[in-house]
Amino acid sequence: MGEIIAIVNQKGGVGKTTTAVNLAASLAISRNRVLLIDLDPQANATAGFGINGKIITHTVYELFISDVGIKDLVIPTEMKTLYVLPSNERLIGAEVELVDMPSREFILKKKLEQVKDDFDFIFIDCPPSLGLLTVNALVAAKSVIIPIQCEYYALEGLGRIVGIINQIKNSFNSSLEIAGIALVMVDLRTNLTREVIREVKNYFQDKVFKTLIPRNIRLSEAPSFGKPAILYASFSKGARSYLNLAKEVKRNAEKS
Amino acid sequence: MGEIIAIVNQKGGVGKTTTAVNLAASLAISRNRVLLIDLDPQANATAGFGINGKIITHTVYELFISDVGIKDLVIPTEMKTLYVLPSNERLIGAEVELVDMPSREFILKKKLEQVKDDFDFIFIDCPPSLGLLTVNALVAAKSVIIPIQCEYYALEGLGRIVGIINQIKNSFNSSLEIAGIALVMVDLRTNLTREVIREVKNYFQDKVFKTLIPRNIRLSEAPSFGKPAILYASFSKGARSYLNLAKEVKRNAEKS
Ligand SMILES: Nc1ncnc2c1ncn2[C@@H]1O[C@H](COP(=O)(O)OP(=O)(O)OP(=O)(O)O)[C@@H](O)[C@H]1O
Ligand SMILES: Nc1ncnc2c1ncn2[C@@H]1O[C@H](COP(=O)(O)OP(=O)(O)OP(=O)(O)O)[C@@H](O)[C@H]1O
Ligand SMILES: [Mg+2]
Ligand SMILES: [Mg+2]
Repeated sequence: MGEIIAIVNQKGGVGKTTTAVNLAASLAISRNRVLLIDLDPQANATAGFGINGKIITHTVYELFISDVGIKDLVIPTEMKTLYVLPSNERLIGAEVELVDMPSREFILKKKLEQVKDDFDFIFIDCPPSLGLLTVNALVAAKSVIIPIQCEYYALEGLGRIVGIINQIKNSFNSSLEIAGIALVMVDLRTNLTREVIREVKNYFQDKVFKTLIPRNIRLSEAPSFGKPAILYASFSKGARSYLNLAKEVKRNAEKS
Repeated sequence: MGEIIAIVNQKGGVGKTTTAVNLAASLAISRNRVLLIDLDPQANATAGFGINGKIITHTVYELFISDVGIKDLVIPTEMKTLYVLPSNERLIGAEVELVDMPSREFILKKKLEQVKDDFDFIFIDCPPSLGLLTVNALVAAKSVIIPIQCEYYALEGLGRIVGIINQIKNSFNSSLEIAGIALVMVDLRTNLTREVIREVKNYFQDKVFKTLIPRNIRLSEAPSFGKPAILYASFSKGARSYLNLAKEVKRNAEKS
């Protein structure tokens, strides 16, 4: 299968990492073979699995700047079929160092060739920018999930992310599709949430996942215990909503 | 006075814009002369005052790449003593274009010389990164406010922002100080919030502002009406907390 999915949105703090970590874990719990790649120098997805990025010598940074293969970099997690390609601060240098590299947009795509068939799903958690790291993710990916926080400012940048995806589709990766829009931190009691949902459904039509991810304290507590929500608080609304989203993602992937 | 304050945190979505917009408005309401500079290509601070960045020809981008002065770029707002230096998507190009410019770190500082005495407070809203735009803000500023969301991931990157501030202080701007740490989106009912507040106070000691900014729906609704909270919902907890924070910022500025 080797479904490669990038989690992208240049707006900061909108739930990219929370979505990447919990989708990966929700698919792994039902024995799908999953790889989570942390492409953010903040290394939140790495920390979300309790891995201390600061003490690791081989991270995704080394993947970009040396000949080391992915197989030598992935780290097992407490979930049997889930592996993480960790990140740390050194990745900050990559945005600048990639600029002068030949086929700089294709580095991640080429390296992923080696492991594509070893995993059913490969998720790439992206930083809050549309620089060369995110471009590498969009070139390597088959599809994109865009988490959208139900807030006014979160609506402002949607045109840009769609623009970039179309640019990449027309230049480097003709098979790139939008897998779906994930509405997150949903609080149906507020007008703002309902208004944002209406606007997003207007704009993206049937691309919007049916599963809504509620604002749920367990989702923000879980990373402080180094666990995805399904392990930290498996009966919580947050954990269950990501299980439902994972089912939807898997069902859509099998159809395409 | 001309107190130049940068609002900085590379972690995304932690309340930088909300803090910049509402501090600026809270000081302007009591007749302080205030300039808000939007240094983020997402242009959320611009949208927060109902200004449509897409239709403006002269923005902060032109400030960096041409000889135009700040006086020709500032836009009045519905608040008599508050002006905005707007942004839009064109600013995305600046991060790359600045790389080869002479004294690229000092461009904003030099341009601000012209207007420093026309304002009591100048706030600079920064993007979620520590690139050349944020460096320009840190070189131009006298002090920095770091908003910290009461979440686990928000703690991860604190070492980095403090590191950058010290680097700038030692190289380009010896008078740069931390004006304070603003704890935002506080919900005292949760363990996570109380834990984060404890850790932040441990790390930053008396640099933490006494005013806590609660999570308050009016703060996230206000930008959809193009107004700061003090004009949209003046009696809300959110608006009042920023009034208190503004008082604290002003008091500290007069002492130093
Ligand atoms: N559904 C939710 N309910 C409650 N809290 C959430 C939810 N989703 C995310 N959070 C919290 O909101 C904050 C932002 O989420 P997250 O870090 O996943 O966003 P991000 O888009 O990855 O941020 P960045 O742009 O910095 O990479 C985190 O502290 C996270 O724990
Ligand atoms: N105290 C608060 N209560 C409720 N919502 C808030 C509060 N502060 C900010 N928000 C909302 O949280 C979201 C993130 O805040 P904001 O956009 O100000 O963060 P930022 O750090 O400027 O983000 P970016 O990194 O993208 O620039 C916004 O939708 C905002 O309306
Ligand atoms: Mg993230
Ligand atoms: Mg902002």
